[in-house]
Formats: sequence, C-alpha cells, structure tokens
Amino acid sequence: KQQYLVAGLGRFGSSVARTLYGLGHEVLGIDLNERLCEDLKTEITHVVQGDATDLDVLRAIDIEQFEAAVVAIGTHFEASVLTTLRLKQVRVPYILAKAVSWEQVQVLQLTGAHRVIFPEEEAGEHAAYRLLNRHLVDYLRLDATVSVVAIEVGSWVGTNLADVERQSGLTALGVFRAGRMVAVADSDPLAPQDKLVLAGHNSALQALTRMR
Amino acid sequence: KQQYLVAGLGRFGSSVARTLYGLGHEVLGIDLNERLCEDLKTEITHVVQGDATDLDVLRAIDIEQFEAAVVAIGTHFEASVLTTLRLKQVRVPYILAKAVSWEQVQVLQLTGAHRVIFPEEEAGEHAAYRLLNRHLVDYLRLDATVSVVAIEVGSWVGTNLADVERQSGLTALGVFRAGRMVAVADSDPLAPQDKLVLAGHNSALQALTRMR
Ligand SMILES: Nc1ncnc2c1ncn2[C@@H]1O[C@H](COP(=O)(O)OP(=O)(O)OP(=O)(O)O)[C@@H](O)[C@H]1O
Ligand SMILES: Nc1ncnc2c1ncn2[C@@H]1O[C@H](COP(=O)(O)OP(=O)(O)OP(=O)(O)O)[C@@H](O)[C@H]1O
Repeated sequence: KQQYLVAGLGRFGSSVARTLYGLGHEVLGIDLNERLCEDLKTEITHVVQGDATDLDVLRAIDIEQFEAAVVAIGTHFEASVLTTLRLKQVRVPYILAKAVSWEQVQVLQLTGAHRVIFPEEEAGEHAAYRLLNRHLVDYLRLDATVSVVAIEVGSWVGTNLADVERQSGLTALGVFRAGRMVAVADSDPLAPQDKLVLAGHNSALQALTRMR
Repeated sequence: KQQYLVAGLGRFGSSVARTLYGLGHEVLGIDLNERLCEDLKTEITHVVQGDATDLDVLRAIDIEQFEAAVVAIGTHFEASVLTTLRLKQVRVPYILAKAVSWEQVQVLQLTGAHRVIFPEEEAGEHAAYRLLNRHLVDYLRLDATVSVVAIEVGSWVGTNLADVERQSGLTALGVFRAGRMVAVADSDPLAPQDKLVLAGHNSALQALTRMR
C-alpha cells in the first residue's frame, strides 16, 4: 500500500488520482481550486487546497513519504515546471508529469520528470487512426517503430490468419473470440465477431488505414 | 484520398487534423480562434476561421463532401453538442466527438456522435497503471474486461513464458526482442531487453500493479 501525490486535480489529474485510489493506494491530491478540491474530497484518501509550488506546503504534507508524484498542472506552464523542480528538490523518487506542448515535454524532462506524457496529442493520433479504419479497436506502441494492433476481423471474415498476415504485413499474435484469446491455426476460418491481435511496423499500421 | 472535417483546433483537434493530413488525406479545420487557425494553416489542407455550429458556415465549406467529422470542442459544452447536431442534420456519415465529462459523453452519444472519446480520463487511467508498475509499457482494451498488455521483462528475466503466465494470470501472445516479435518456446529463458505481449482479464492487469 503506497502513497501517491497528485498535484493538479483537473480532468487528467483527478482521473489518475481516482484510479490509484481504486487500486487500493493512498492518494493525496492538491489543487489551488477550492471547488475541485471539494469535488474530489470523498473520492480519494485526502485532498489539500494549496499551492503545489510552495515548499512549505509540500513539507506540511510530509512529502518524504510519497512513493511518487504526478504533476497534472498542464496549462499553467510555470507552475508545472516549478512543481516538478520542487518535487525534485525534496527528493520524490519518481515524478510523472503531464505536458500540453512539445516544448513543455522537453522542459519537464530536462527539469527532472522521469516520465512526461502529452495525452491530447496521443489521443488525437489514436482517434485519427480509428477514424480511418473503423475496424481498428486500438493500438499500443512497443517502441517508436513497432505497434501491437487490435482490429475487428472486418472483411477478413471467412479468410484465415495466413491471409491476414500476407495482406496486412503484420504478424498475428492471437485471436480474441467469445470473450477470450483462442488458439487459431493459420488456416482456420476467422469468425464474424473475432478481434485480431497483430503486431508490426508503423508502415503496416498506416497501411491498415487504407484498408476497409 | 478522403476529406475530413475537424471542428475545434485545440490540442486534441489539431493532433487529429495533423495525423489525418500526414496519412495523406484532405483535412479542413475550423475554429473560432484566429490565432489557432493561423498556427495550423500551413500544416493541413485548409483552415477556416468560423463557427462550426452555424449551418451557413457548414454549407459554405461544402459539408456534403466530407467522409467524416471530428468534433474537438471539448469544454464548450453547448458548441460541442450543437455542432454534433448540425453535422447530423447535414448528414455527415460519421461523427467522432471529444468529451470532457461523463455527462457530455452520454449527451454526445445520444445526439448522434458515432464514437465519443474522453482522452484525459483514459490517459489518467493509463498513467496510474504505468506509475504503479514501471515495467508496464502500455495496454489496450479488447473489450470491457480483457486487455492486451505490453510489459518489460523486469524481474522475469531468466525465467520463461510458462512462469510468466503462471505468476501473472495472463496469456503470453509474444515476445518483442531486438526490434521485432520473435517466436519463443514456453521454456526458453527470457532476455534482459525483452518486452512481453500478454493478454488477460482486468483483474490480472490490476494484479500487475502489485508486482515489481
Ligand atoms: N500552483 C498550483 N498548485 C496546485 N494546483 C495548481 C497550481 N496551478 C494550477 N493548478 C491546478 O492544476 C489543475 C490543472 O490545470 P489545467 O486545467 O490548466 O491543466 P490541464 O492539463 O489543461 O487540465 P486537464 O487535466 O483538465 O486537461 C487546475 O485544476 C489548477 O487549479
Ligand atoms: N462554435 C465553435 N466553432 C468552432 N470552434 C469552436 C467553437 N467553440 C469552441 N471552439 C474551439 O474549440 C477548441 C477546443 O475547445 P477547448 O479548448 O475548450 O476544448 P478542449 O477539449 O479542452 O481542448 P484541447 O483539445 O486543447 O484539450 C478551441 O480552440 C475553441 O476556439
């Protein structure tokens, strides 16, 4: 059971806080905005109304006890950077920060955030891919060039995994059928409700957007 | 080569627009904010400064020609809903909308958006999981209860896939090694840079957050 600090209780911050709490961990949230603090008070361990850039505030909440901190103060650039620097200053072991621009990603990384995310940018990219191929359920990146893709069988119904691999340029990892992953031979016909889990290069992911 | 409309050129909207354009499609962006329009002018096919809720504006941009539209007007609730209703009214075949609250998700679905996403909420959840298990690369949902997980081998190094499956409660789909998916027998030792692609129930995904 670990303790986490979430600085900034906007949409992203409150979602991180609630998820951590729902998984059984202690979560302290801090925000300048009184209403946001009120909203979240009953949903996580503890909420403090205050300034996360203020060293006295951080010391008052016993900052040394925290396993990790999330800086979820996106649009307030100075506050986002200063909070990250403060958390570094008081030696929080792990800092995850949200950015809302590419400049901010770099600044946060250089000021000591161990991981920086830019959710609207990533979500926009995912939405574009899903718009272009309505059968695309989702994808995740294994690294900068290789992704794992989940896709509805679509027009591949009745064909088999060997056909899918040949046409898509992707490697079949498995078939999701009737609520679970099933072992399917390369020549077995694919069924209407199947979802395919495939892996491959970005170029193949892009090629999927030209398929129907 | 298809035409897409993106209404709202904030961080999410501009990301969708740029991704669609980068994949070779024609993208028209519309926003009330002149500066945002200026910023994006050279990056997509065409940008119009205007009100996406205005039927005359939509007709002036030849709305019938669009394959699909994205309503990326998150925080302006009425504009987000009215734009969705207008796009429905002029029969755009497919509408994807961004929401910033659970109420808005439901309203947009009921007013005709074919797909509604709530990126900050989903990103917050993902960030929480990755914070709890630093080896977690990412995960995607196959449905409400089953996910595909990409995870660094971590303390499983030197063990094998049979051990991983037994300890994690997840099914091994493949191993990512040296930049590609490799066939690994259940008893082969896993290497330090390996990333494992696993699938299983949410309960198993949650269990990963208690492992180190
Ligand atoms: N110095 C500070 N100390 C604590 N909280 C702060 C500070 N500065 C800003 N905040 C809070 O951070 C929260 C998130 O900021 P903001 O809404 O600008 O970012 P965002 O990344 O766009 O948010 P969202 O997560 O909703 O997309 C706000 O609720 C704001 O009150
Ligand atoms: N009626 C409208 N017509 C066109 N654009 C609009 C209209 N109303 C709002 N917008 C634009 O929608 C954009 C996105 O809105 P807003 O920033 O409130 O949403 P958001 O979802 O928080 O954005 P982000 O994608 O940056 O997270 C803004 O740039 C705004 O100018």
